[in-house]
Amino acid sequence: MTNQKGGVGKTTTVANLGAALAGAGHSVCLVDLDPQANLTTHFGINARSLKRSMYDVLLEPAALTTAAVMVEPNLTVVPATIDLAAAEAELAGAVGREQILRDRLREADLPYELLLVDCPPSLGLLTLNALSAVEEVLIPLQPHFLALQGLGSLLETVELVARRINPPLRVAGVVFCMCESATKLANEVMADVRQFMAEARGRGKPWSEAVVFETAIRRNIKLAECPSYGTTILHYGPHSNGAMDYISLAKEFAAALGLK
Amino acid sequence: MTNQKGGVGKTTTVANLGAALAGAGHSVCLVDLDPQANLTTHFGINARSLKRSMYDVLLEPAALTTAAVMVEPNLTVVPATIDLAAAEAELAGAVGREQILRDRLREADLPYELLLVDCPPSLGLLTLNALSAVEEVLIPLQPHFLALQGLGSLLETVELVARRINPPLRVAGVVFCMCESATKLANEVMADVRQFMAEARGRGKPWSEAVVFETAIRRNIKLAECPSYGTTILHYGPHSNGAMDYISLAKEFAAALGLK
Ligand SMILES: Nc1ncnc2c1ncn2[C@@H]1O[C@H](COP(=O)(O)OP(=O)(O)OP(=O)(O)O)[C@@H](O)[C@H]1O
Ligand SMILES: Nc1ncnc2c1ncn2[C@@H]1O[C@H](COP(=O)(O)OP(=O)(O)OP(=O)(O)O)[C@@H](O)[C@H]1O
Ligand SMILES: [Mg+2]
Ligand SMILES: [Mg+2]
Repeated sequence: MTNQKGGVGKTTTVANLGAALAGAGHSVCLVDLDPQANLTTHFGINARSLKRSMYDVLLEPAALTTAAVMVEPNLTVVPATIDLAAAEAELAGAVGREQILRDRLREADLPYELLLVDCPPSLGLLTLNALSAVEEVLIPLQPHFLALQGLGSLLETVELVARRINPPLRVAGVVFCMCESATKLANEVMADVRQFMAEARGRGKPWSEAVVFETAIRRNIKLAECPSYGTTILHYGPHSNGAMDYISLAKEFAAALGLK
Repeated sequence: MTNQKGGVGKTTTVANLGAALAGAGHSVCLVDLDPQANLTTHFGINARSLKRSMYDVLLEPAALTTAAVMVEPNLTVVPATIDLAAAEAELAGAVGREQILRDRLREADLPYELLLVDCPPSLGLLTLNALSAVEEVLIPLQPHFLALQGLGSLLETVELVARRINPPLRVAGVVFCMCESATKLANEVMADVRQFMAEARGRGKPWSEAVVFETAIRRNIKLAECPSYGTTILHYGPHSNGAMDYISLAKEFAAALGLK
C-alpha cells in the first residue's frame, strides 16, 4: 500500500481492508513499514512494550513471525517503532539494500494467505523494500488535485523496481479514499484517473491491468475515531459508511486477486 | 512549516498564509523543500521549465534569489523539482550536512521580510536543514488521533536541533488545519494539544512559549480546488471560509511574531 503523498489513507486502508479480509476468512498479516508506526498505534499496540519489531526483522535479522502480534482471529500485525527511521541510513550501504525485506519473507513459509504492507509517505528505501518484496501494489488516492500530482513519479518508481529488481511487480489497483463524492473536484479527479488507467490498458506497463476499484471509501469521521480505541471500523462502527465501504472493497479486492 | 505526519495541511498553509501575509503588505518568500514539489504546483509553476530550483540552491550551490519566481506582488516562491529527492543522499556525507540551507540563507541579504519553508512529510535531512536555518517552527496539525501520535517525536527533533545546531530555534505556534469542529474527535484532540502546550509553559522547552492559534482552519473544499488553478484561496475564493480563516491566521501570526 503505497503513495508518497501524505495523508491519503494508506494506514487506514491497510488496517480496515485487512480486517475486512480477515473477517471474510482469509488469514492476513499486516506489516508496518512506517517509522511513524501509525498502523501499530491503530491496533493499540504499545511500541514501548515490544521485544521485537520491524527494525529487528530488517536489521538483526529476525524472522517476521518472531515480531508478529495477533490482534484478532485471522489478523496479525508486525509492528514498527521509531527505530525504523534509522534503518534507512543503516541499510543504505548494504548490497542489494532494496531486497532485505524480500529475503526475510522468503526465509520461512509464512502462515498467512495475504500480507499487506503499510508504507511511509516517501519513495525511499523502506518503500523500495516493500515494492521489491511483493507482487501487487495497491495505490490509495485521495481525489484531490495535489494528490494527483505524485501519481506519475510513483508509477515510474514501480516500473523501475519491476525492471531492475522485481519483474512480476504490477499495480493491482487504485482505491479512492476520503471521498467527498458530492464535490466537483472529487469527480473530476476520479474521472481523470479512470481515463489515465484505461488508456494504459494493453500497453505492457506494470499498471496496464490495474483495476480502479468501483468502491470509493467515503469520508467518515468514525474511520478517524477508531484508531483511538485501538481497533478497526468493523468493531467500532460496524454499520457505518466506513465499515460498508471497506467490506465492499474487500470483496472487490478478493475478486481482483482471485482469492478463494 | 513541518510535521512528519502526511497530509495535515503543511503546503496549503504555507501557500495561503504566505499569500495572506503578502496581501497585508509583508514581503514574503516561500521555499519548497519537498521533492513532491506540491508548493511549486500550487502556484502553477511548471517544474520542467525551470532553469534553477532548490536542488541547485543546496547542491550547486546557487544563491536562493537566482531560483526565486515572483508569483504575486510581495510574494516569491523558490520552487522544487523531483531532483530534490536525490539531495538527501548526496548531502548525507557532507560536513555539517544539516546546515547547507542555513549557509545559503546567510550568504546574501535576502530582500524578504519573511521566509516560510514547506517541508516533506518526514524528519529527514531536508527537514533538518529547514529546522537549522530558521528561528521559528510552525506546526500544522489535523485534529485527528493518528496526527497526534507524531507530535512527541517532532518536538524531540526540534529540541535536538536547538541543542546541537540552532540554539534560538523555538516552536512559534501550532495551527489546527482541516478542522471539522462539529466532531467530538476534533474537539478532544484540540483540547489535548492546548492542555499539553499549557503544561509546558515556563519549563524552558523550545515549545514552552508556543502559541496555539485561536484561528482553526476549517475543512473547505475550495482550499483543495485552488491549487488546480495555480493560485491561492485569496484569489480563487476570497469570500470563502478558507480565505477568512487564513486572513485571520495571518493577523494572529503577525501579532505573535511582532511584525510591523
Ligand atoms: N475515509 C476517511 N474518512 C475520514 N477520515 C479518514 C478516512 N481515511 C483516513 N482518515 C483519517 O485521515 C488521516 C489520514 O489518513 P491515514 O493516516 O490513513 O493516511 P496515510 O496515507 O497513512 O498518512 P501518512 O502519509 O502520514 O502515512 C488520519 O487521521 C485518518 O484517521
Ligand atoms: N482546510 C482544508 N480543507 C479542505 N482540504 C484541505 C484543507 N487543507 C488542505 N486540504 C487538502 O488536503 C490535502 C492535504 O493537504 P496538504 O497537501 O496541504 O498537506 P501536507 O501536510 O502538505 O501533505 P504532505 O504531507 O503530502 O506534504 C490536499 O489535497 C489539500 O488540497
Ligand atoms: Mg500512514
Ligand atoms: Mg505538502
